[in-house]
Amino acid sequence: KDILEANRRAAVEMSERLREHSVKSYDFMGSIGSGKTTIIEKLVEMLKKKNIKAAAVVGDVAGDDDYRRIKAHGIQVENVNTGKECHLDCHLIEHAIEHIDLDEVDVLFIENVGNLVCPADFPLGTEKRIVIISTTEGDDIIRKHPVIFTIADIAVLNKVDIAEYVDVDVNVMVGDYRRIKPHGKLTLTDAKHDVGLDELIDALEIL
Amino acid sequence: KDILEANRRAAVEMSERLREHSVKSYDFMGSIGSGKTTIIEKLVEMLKKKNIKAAAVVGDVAGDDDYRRIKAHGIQVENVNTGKECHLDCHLIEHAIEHIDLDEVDVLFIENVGNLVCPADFPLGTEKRIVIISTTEGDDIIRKHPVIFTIADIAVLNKVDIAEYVDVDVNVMVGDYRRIKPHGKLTLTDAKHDVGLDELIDALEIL
Ligand SMILES: Nc1nc2c(ncn2[C@@H]2O[C@H](COP(=O)(O)OP(=O)(O)OP(=O)(O)O)[C@@H](O)[C@H]2O)c(=O)[nH]1
Ligand SMILES: Nc1nc2c(ncn2[C@@H]2O[C@H](COP(=O)(O)OP(=O)(O)OP(=O)(O)O)[C@@H](O)[C@H]2O)c(=O)[nH]1
Ligand SMILES: [Mg+2]
Ligand SMILES: [Mg+2]
Ligand SMILES: [Zn+2]
Ligand SMILES: [Zn+2]
Repeated sequence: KDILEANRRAAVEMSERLREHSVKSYDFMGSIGSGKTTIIEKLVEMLKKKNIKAAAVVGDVAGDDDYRRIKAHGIQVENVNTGKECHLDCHLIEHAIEHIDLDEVDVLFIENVGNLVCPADFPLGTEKRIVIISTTEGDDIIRKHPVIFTIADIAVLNKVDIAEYVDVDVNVMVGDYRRIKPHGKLTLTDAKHDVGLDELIDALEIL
Repeated sequence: KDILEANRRAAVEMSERLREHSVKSYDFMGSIGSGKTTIIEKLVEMLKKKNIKAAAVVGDVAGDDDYRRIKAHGIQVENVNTGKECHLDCHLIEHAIEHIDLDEVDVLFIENVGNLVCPADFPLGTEKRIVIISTTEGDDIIRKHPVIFTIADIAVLNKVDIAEYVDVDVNVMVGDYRRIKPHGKLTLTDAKHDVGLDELIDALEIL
């Protein structure tokens, strides 16, 4: 309980700090392999075309795979390895952004550790919280994880291009989401083929 | 630390209890939506044909979707909702098997909560621990989660039928697994189309 309270206080401070630098920030939570890095890579390139400077903090249990993929886009990025922890917390973000020049940044993307349970309890002080899932995980995944879909401002259902190969009915998932969060925003994407990403940028209210 | 020690002791007792009843037991860990329930459903039917009686304990954060899918196969099954916890522990299993008649059971399948981090720290007293992932999560997923692939006796890479649709090279994943666990058993499956399941039954040493 004390851990959650301390994290909440840190998140309030983080949000003020990011506002002082006029940085819009987004926490991308989601299941393992749902397409978080792919979506961030695509958004970074779309924003470059509009002269908007992005930076990223990438959380993973181990390794720097996601870090290297995002670094290749020529933006500031920090890698955070969480080891035994299955979520990022605000304290880790505080350390990560010490190495980022916030005056050179308009938008900060944080990629959380793949997990649909614990990240819900650890706000990071970002402007919006997003949860990204994909069709390939089965069409019951939304109703099985009500908490994270309730606390997230935006939900993204990715890989709609291959739903038929896993016998998934996208409408079932949309219905489950509506029941859990009637006024929430659910965006359907196929990040591989650049489908739905304009809607996502709109929903994020970056521009 | 005390939690892990208490769980370890409970696991030793559980393993003795299952042995007393000559029940072979398996802990199916894995990522969300990797195909854990699908694989258990298929194995249950394969064992029925050989007159081997299976039972199951199914762990999910919320809901009874998986429970209903397995119950439909006419076997004893117990549902465990973990709420805020992202893994099963042995204490939960002790309660669940109170409702199962172990004298009527040859094989016990436990489906863990979808997560590649915490379940590694909580052995359940089963004969073998299995980790199930799928191609659709990306080909970096094994090297990103070295601990669970080290502690699991068997790894299953499922959904090999659709690897090409997510630009995944199965050989990369096999190579990563070999580096982490040179003498481990990795089985490639397409559970939807009954591919690789005989090899899995062999690897589990059920018969
Ligand atoms: N067909 C298809 N494949 C996709 C799509 N989005 C991502 N992929 C593939 O899905 C796999 C996982 O994508 P990532 O972007 O690495 O997913 P992630 O959520 O960042 O994964 P982790 O950080 O490991 O949890 C990769 O093989 C991608 O090529 C999509 O919309 N359609
Ligand atoms: N194409 C294909 N689809 C599969 C395969 N195995 C499972 N699926 C599909 O993948 C989705 C998820 O399967 P489940 O068996 O529910 O996965 P799970 O690991 O039990 O999921 P959770 O319990 O929610 O973590 C479903 O839509 C299945 O139809 C496979 O080998 N190939
Ligand atoms: Mg990623
Ligand atoms: Mg399941
Ligand atoms: Zn957790
Ligand atoms: Zn965890």
